[in-house]
Amino acid sequence: LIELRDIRKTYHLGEIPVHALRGVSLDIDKGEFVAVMGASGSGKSTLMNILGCLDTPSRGEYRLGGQDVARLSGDDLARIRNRRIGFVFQGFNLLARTTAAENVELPMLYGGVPPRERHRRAREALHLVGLKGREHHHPHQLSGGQQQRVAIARSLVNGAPLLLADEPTGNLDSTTSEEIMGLFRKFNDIEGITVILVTHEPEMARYAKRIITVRDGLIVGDEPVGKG
Amino acid sequence: LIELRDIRKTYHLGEIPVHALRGVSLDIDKGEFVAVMGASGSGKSTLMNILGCLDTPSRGEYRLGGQDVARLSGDDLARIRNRRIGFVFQGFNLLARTTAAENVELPMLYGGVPPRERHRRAREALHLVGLKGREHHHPHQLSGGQQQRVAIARSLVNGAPLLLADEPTGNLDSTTSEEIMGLFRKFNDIEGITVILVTHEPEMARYAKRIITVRDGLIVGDEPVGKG
Ligand SMILES: Nc1ncnc2c1ncn2[C@@H]1O[C@H](COP(=O)(O)OP(=O)(O)OP(=O)(O)O)[C@@H](O)[C@H]1O
Ligand SMILES: Nc1ncnc2c1ncn2[C@@H]1O[C@H](COP(=O)(O)OP(=O)(O)OP(=O)(O)O)[C@@H](O)[C@H]1O
Ligand SMILES: [Mg+2]
Ligand SMILES: [Mg+2]
Repeated sequence: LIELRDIRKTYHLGEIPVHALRGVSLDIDKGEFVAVMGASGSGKSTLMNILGCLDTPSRGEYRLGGQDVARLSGDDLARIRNRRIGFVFQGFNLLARTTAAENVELPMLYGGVPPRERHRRAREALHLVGLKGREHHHPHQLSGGQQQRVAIARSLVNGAPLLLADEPTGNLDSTTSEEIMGLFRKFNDIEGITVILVTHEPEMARYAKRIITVRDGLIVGDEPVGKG
Repeated sequence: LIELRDIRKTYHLGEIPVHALRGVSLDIDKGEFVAVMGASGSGKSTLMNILGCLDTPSRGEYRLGGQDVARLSGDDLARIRNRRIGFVFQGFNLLARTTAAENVELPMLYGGVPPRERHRRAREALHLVGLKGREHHHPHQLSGGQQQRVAIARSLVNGAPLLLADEPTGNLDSTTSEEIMGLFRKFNDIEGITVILVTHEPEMARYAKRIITVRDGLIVGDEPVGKG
């Protein structure tokens, strides 16, 4: 599904370039469940943004489902994202002035899903993540972990075959975190969704089937998750 | 230092009240290091906001340093906060249009610290949290964990005797988390700062000396941290 060849990403901030990715090559097959770990600032979100077509690399090749996406335009990238990729952002990225349910409906608005089906799927997704009864509340009326769960619900509704989740459990207690990870594992095992997850919690990474370790913009580890 | 008696906080959202705090009573002495744990939505941030004079309770009594603060005005609460309390918010609350250094300087602006001293302390605090070289970067140019560390640096600069940190390590890798917790422990042991920390990570809670557990708006556990 995913083929990266020597992906580099450099941010130019005044006089000093920041080399966020220094030559990443990576293959991820359809149906895999991969956890990405590494220190703060090591390049995980940068990698996720490129994988998710939210950004393009400075150099290198990226094929998604056989299609070369590294050099696509904004409109083409948006089209791919809307149909094929679900996101949980590190900062949640909820719209402050819209309700939980409306936030969850958003990807479906772009996908042309009819209102009644949109409402139904949004409600179901919010129930799945433990937020039944809170559909009409705005983000500021929800706790940090509740906002995170709205973001998770939103990632699930467009039925995308690829799910990217950047620190989805950072603000969640252990029990809720394990429920969420169980959900991701279920979507992977049963529906064959490819899941790529950033986490710095080893207990959460163990739900995945493969762990990739990033350090200073490079992949330094890539191993299957053992049974011990 | 802190005396809470039967603190209640109810949010009125349309027809349904949400009882975030249902009668919390708590004493915290000067120089303690307390971790607050509990499930998502259990009332931790609500409790922190009241402790930090960012909000007032619906009912109950709160004495901070012997002074009744439960019913103070916005200006009086702001005065207390600016001089006596450092914060790390769950969502970081950085100003997007200002640099890391300017964000860290903010509490000192309100405290009337002269520019040269402000710059010096901000720079030192950013170095302490591992962000040397990134002083002039804006929040969107920093990773999630780097933004969290700017928030932590900001909490340290006004020399407040009380530090409230709501999930300060949620976006940090283990090594960086332990460095930050070590900093908090050092400020507590050496400078006698009272630290109250929300975390859902047991490994982080062990840096504290007392653990309070919140469930459904009530305190259900209050124990010293053991040596095992
Ligand atoms: N401003 C608000 N308006 C309305 N309801 C709120 C508000 N803030 C919090 N709540 C609700 O009060 C309850 C407690 O929220 P609080 O933020 O204290 O939980 P928390 O323990 O910090 O959770 P988390 O671990 O998810 O951050 C939740 O049900 C939440 O939705
Ligand atoms: N938009 C940007 N502009 C400039 N620099 C950036 C930008 N985004 C990230 N960086 C820098 O690139 C490096 C990698 O950032 P990235 O967000 O990928 O790290 P990360 O591994 O996700 O870290 P964290 O665990 O803290 O979230 C960091 O030094 C960061 O400051
Ligand atoms: Mg990140
Ligand atoms: Mg909270």
